[in-house]
Amino acid sequence: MNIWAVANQKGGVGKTTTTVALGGLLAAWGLRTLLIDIDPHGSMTSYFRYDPEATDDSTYSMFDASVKRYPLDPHRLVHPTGTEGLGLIPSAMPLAALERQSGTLKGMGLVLKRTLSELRDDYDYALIDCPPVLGILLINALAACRHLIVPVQTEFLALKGLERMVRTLRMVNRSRPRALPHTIVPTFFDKRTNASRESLHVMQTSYADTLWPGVIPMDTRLREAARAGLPPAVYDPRSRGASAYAELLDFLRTDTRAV
Amino acid sequence: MNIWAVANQKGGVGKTTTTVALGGLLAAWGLRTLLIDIDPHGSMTSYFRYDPEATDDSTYSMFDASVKRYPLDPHRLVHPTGTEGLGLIPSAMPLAALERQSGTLKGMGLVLKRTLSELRDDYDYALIDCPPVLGILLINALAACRHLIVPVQTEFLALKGLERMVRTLRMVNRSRPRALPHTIVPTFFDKRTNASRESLHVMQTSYADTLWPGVIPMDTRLREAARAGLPPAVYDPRSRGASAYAELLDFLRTDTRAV
Ligand SMILES: Nc1ncnc2c1ncn2[C@@H]1O[C@H](COP(=O)(O)OP(=O)(O)OP(=O)(O)O)[C@@H](O)[C@H]1O
Ligand SMILES: Nc1ncnc2c1ncn2[C@@H]1O[C@H](COP(=O)(O)OP(=O)(O)OP(=O)(O)O)[C@@H](O)[C@H]1O
Ligand SMILES: [Mg+2]
Ligand SMILES: [Mg+2]
Repeated sequence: MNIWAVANQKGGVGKTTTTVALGGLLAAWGLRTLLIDIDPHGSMTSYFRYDPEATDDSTYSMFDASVKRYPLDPHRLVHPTGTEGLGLIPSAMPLAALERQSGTLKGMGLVLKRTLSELRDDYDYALIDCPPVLGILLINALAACRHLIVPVQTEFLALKGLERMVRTLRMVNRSRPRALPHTIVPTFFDKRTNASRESLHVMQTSYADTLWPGVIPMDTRLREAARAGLPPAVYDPRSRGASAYAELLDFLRTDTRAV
Repeated sequence: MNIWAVANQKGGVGKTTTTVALGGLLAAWGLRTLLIDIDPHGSMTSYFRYDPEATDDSTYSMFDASVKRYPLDPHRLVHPTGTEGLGLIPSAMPLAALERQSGTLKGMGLVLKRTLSELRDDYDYALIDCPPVLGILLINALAACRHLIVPVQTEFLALKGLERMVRTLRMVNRSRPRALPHTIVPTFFDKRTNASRESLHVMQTSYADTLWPGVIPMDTRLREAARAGLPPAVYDPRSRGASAYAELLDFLRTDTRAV
């Protein structure tokens, strides 16, 4: 099972959209795919019409079982998304409290990694949607994944956020035997504006060796797909957003770093 | 001194842009204005070309002085922004660690409120830019402010974030003598798309009594202002974004709840 995390400490850059878009494509290509929402806000959970306020079997259950030491069968946590071959482990509100409690609990950084290893024979891909905050939940995702996807809006303030994410990655890599490979994905690209073109140019010069050579364009069909509760490739496969994500997925799957 | 906080637990909705835009206008209208960056990511700090990694006198100093019990003159924390009449207390990276440490320290929720009361004779307005996370820093801002401004992107996923923010507010109001008044501000509005028009309609029906009757349009001049390090009203006062913020400020100042 390939485990990818989608993360960036900056908010609103397209993490949830990227996770759902790639997951929907993998399922459409016939690969058994699991989406995991460890953002306490639960945008991906809401995307598929579940309520993060009311979810029993969720990513929170993994942490709860680990702290209270009761057995948990992770297969119980998987919910249908309405798309064939695409499962979801939703988020739940109590995840937010973990941050404050986690300071005192040892070994909390490996809960997700351990749980996913019990599901490795049932899925080809697992994609983790992360919160925009450096804390115990993001640490869990970085420890569990084999490849990190970093969506970055093509504009000035987001470049600062990217510097921060790359620094976090450098810190995390110090405690890993092998550095975690990552791919930077430019999002919200609008070729008509200076802000987009200039920030893309900065990315191409400063992050040449980890930057995906394409861009995800600004495309309102991606918002409409969220409103419809469908992955972009299901909602409108010929839209500019959906086709750009198909190109990205093709790059990630052939890029040896990702396997 | 009027203290306003700008907050929403959803990321990327225009909190920093709104804080800077309103602050720049207040200063241009001759009012002594202080901006406070309490987001560990420090977008507003980067906006004015300070480095959150390298800031000594910052919002973090307030918490450090409170925990270690040393005297601190808050006037030392104020940095120039290049705009006449507009000061900034920048963010710093160690703010991020407060979340994990704060669980064990009592009275951490009132540090900002106490520090700002020492500055009340020097400024007419203080505007607080908040992180997109419910935690000790957001709690500080909600305890310190008299009015809350909630920017909300006009699209589907952001409406879920708004429900969450309103729930948080209800929780915070239980421990206040008087409920904290708030104003919901629709942002990124694009009248050409269904997503914008429909979500605005939902806001108008579900939040009629706290919704600002205008909208902040999608306007790339707002991004360009950030790249130039200038408040929108200084960068391009006739842009659609800057004029919409002037209308919002006029509404907030005449709306008796805000004083
Ligand atoms: N390329 C795009 N073009 C237009 N809209 C987009 C694009 N990508 C994402 N969006 C929209 O922008 C909003 C923010 O995206 P999304 O929620 O995926 O970001 P995020 O990084 O997951 O945010 P958060 O930090 O809150 O988790 C969503 O409403 C989404 O539909
Ligand atoms: N009305 C608008 N039109 C176009 N771009 C905008 C608008 N408002 C904000 N932006 C841009 O969108 C990006 C996100 O805005 P901003 O950083 O203000 O959001 P935020 O809510 O503060 O994000 P975070 O959750 O990361 O703190 C910024 O690059 C900003 O320049
Ligand atoms: Mg998200
Ligand atoms: Mg911000």
